Amino acid sequence: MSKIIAIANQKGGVGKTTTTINLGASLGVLEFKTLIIDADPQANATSGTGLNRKDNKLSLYDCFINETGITKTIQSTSVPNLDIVPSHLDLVGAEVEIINTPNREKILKGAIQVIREKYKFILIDCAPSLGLITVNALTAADSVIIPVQCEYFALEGLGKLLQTIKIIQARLNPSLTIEGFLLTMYDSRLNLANQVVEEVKKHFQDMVFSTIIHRNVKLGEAPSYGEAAIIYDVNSTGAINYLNLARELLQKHGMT
Amino acid sequence: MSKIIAIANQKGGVGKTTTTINLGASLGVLEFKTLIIDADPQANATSGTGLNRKDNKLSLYDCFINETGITKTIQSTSVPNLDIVPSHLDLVGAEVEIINTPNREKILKGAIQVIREKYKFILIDCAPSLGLITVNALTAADSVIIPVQCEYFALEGLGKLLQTIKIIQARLNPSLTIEGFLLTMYDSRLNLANQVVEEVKKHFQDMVFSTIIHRNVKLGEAPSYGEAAIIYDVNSTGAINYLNLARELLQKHGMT
Ligand SMILES: Nc1ncnc2c1ncn2[C@@H]1O[C@H](COP(=O)(O)OP(=O)(O)OP(=O)(O)O)[C@@H](O)[C@H]1O
Ligand SMILES: Nc1ncnc2c1ncn2[C@@H]1O[C@H](COP(=O)(O)OP(=O)(O)OP(=O)(O)O)[C@@H](O)[C@H]1O
Ligand SMILES: [Mg+2]
Ligand SMILES: [Mg+2]
Repeated sequence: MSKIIAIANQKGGVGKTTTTINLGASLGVLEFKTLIIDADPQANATSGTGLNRKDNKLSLYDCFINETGITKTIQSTSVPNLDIVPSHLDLVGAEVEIINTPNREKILKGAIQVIREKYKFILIDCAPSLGLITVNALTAADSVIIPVQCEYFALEGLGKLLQTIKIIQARLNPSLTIEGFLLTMYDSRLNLANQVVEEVKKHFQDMVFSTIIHRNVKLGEAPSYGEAAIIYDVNSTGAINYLNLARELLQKHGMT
Repeated sequence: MSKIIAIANQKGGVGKTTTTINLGASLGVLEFKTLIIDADPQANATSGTGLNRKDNKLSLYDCFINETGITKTIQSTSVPNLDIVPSHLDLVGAEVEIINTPNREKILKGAIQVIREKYKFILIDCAPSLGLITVNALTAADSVIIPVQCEYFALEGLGKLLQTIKIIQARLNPSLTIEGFLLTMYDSRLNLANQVVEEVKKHFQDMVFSTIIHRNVKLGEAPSYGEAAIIYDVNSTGAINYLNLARELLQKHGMT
C-alpha cells in the first residue's frame, strides 16, 4: 500500500518542487518505487526531472478534464524507481473548468486509486495556492510535508495553511495528517535563518523534521540539467540533505 | 495623473512583494506620493509595511465583494508619502465569489479611478498566480514590472506570463506595456546567477532594468520589523538597489 504525501505551502518559492524532486529521487535510489505527481501548472517538477513541458503527451490536466486514466500519463525519469505524472500549462484553466463538477475536490483521489498498489510513495507537488487543485491534492493525500523557507514571510503564511488543512480534515479527508515541517534554504551564518529555525521548532516541536535542507547552489543548478541533485552531484550538501530526509521519513514509518 | 504598475510573476518567491514595498518606499522618500495595493491574500505587503494583517479594518476584499469605495480602505505607512490598501486572507475566496460578476476582470480598474488623481504611482503586488485577481491587476495597470529571480525555474515561467500579458492586451487592456524585467536576488559569486542575467539580457535586451537587486539579508530582515529596507537600514545594499531602481524608473519617464 503506498503512502501519498502532498508537498504544499501557498507561500511561493519555499522549496516545494525542489523537495518533491529530490525526496522522490532519494526514495527511488533507496529502491522504493516512487511516483511524482506534478500538480502545478508551472510544471517545474516536470522539467526538473528532465521531461519537456511542451510535449504533447498526456498530463495531469487530462486526468482532471478528459477523465484519462492516470496510468496513461505516467512517464519514467532518469532516476531508477522514479516515475512522474507530468503537468501542463493548461492545468491553470482546470480549476475553473471543474468548478461545477460533482465531487470536484475528490477527482485526484479517485484517479490515484488504480495505481496505489504500484508505488510505495506518491509525492504530489503543489502550486503556491490553496485553490481547487491543491485542495484535490490534500484530499487525496495521507499526509502533507510543509516546506518552510528560513525567511520571515514564510512564517506568516503557516497559520492560513494549517487552517486550510483543518478544514480539509473536517470536510474532505479526516485521515490527513501532517507528515512534518521541513526547514529549507537554511544558511547558518544568518541570524534571520537561525531565528526562523528556533521559532518553528518552538511552535511545532516534534512535528519538525530533524533534517534541515541547507542553501546549496547545486540544488539550483541541477534542474537546469533536468536532473535531481543526487544524479547531478551526489556529494553535494543538497543531495546529502535530501537523502537524509528520505532516511528519516523511512525510519519514522519503520520502512528501513 | 498617476502611473499604475502591477508587480507580477506567477513563479513564487521571486521578490514581487519585496519589490513593491521597497520601490514604493523609495518613491515615497523621493517625495512622489505612492499607493501600494496588496492584491495577494497572503498579505505580505500589508505586514511588511507594518500593518497588522488580522485587523478588522477594511481591505481590498471589501472593494471586490462589498463594493466598498477604495478610499475607505487606504491606510498610511511609516514611510512618508506612502499609503497602502491592505489585503486580507479572505481575498483567497474572492476569485470564486466574483466568477459570475459582469465585467469581473475590470472590478479593480473601476475601483481605482476615484483615487488616480491623488497618487503619482500606484503599485499593485500580485499573488504567485494568474488567476482572476491578478488578471484584475493587469487590466487596471498601465504597465507591469516582472521580477525575475536569478534561478533556473524563474526563467521557465516567463513564456507563460508573456502569453497571459498578450491575451490581456488583446482582450482587456490594450494599453498595457511591460515596464521592465527586474533581476532579483543576484549573487555575483554564483555561475547560475550570472547565466540567468546573461540569458535575460540576451532575450529581453533594453526591456531589462539596468538596476539589478542583489541578494541582501537586510531585505529579508526588514519585513519582520514591518519596515521597508530604506527605513530599516538605509545604507544596506538592498535599500540602495531599490533607491536606484526608483531613480531609473523616474528618469525613464522624465520625472526626475
Ligand atoms: N536548498 C536550496 N538551496 C538553494 N536553492 C534552492 C534550494 N531549494 C530551492 N532552491 C531554489 O530556489 C528556487 C525556489 O525553489 P522551488 O522552485 O523548489 O520552490 P517552490 O516552493 O516549488 O516554488 P513555487 O511556489 O513557485 O512552486 C528554485 O529556483 C530552486 O532551484
Ligand atoms: N534581494 C533579496 N535578497 C535577500 N532576500 C530577499 C531578496 N528579495 C526577497 N527576499 C526574500 O526572499 C523571500 C521571497 O521574496 P518575496 O516574498 O518578496 O517574493 P514574492 O515573489 O513576493 O513571493 P510570493 O510568490 O509568495 O508572493 C522573502 O522572504 C524575502 O524577504
Ligand atoms: Mg514549485
Ligand atoms: Mg509576495
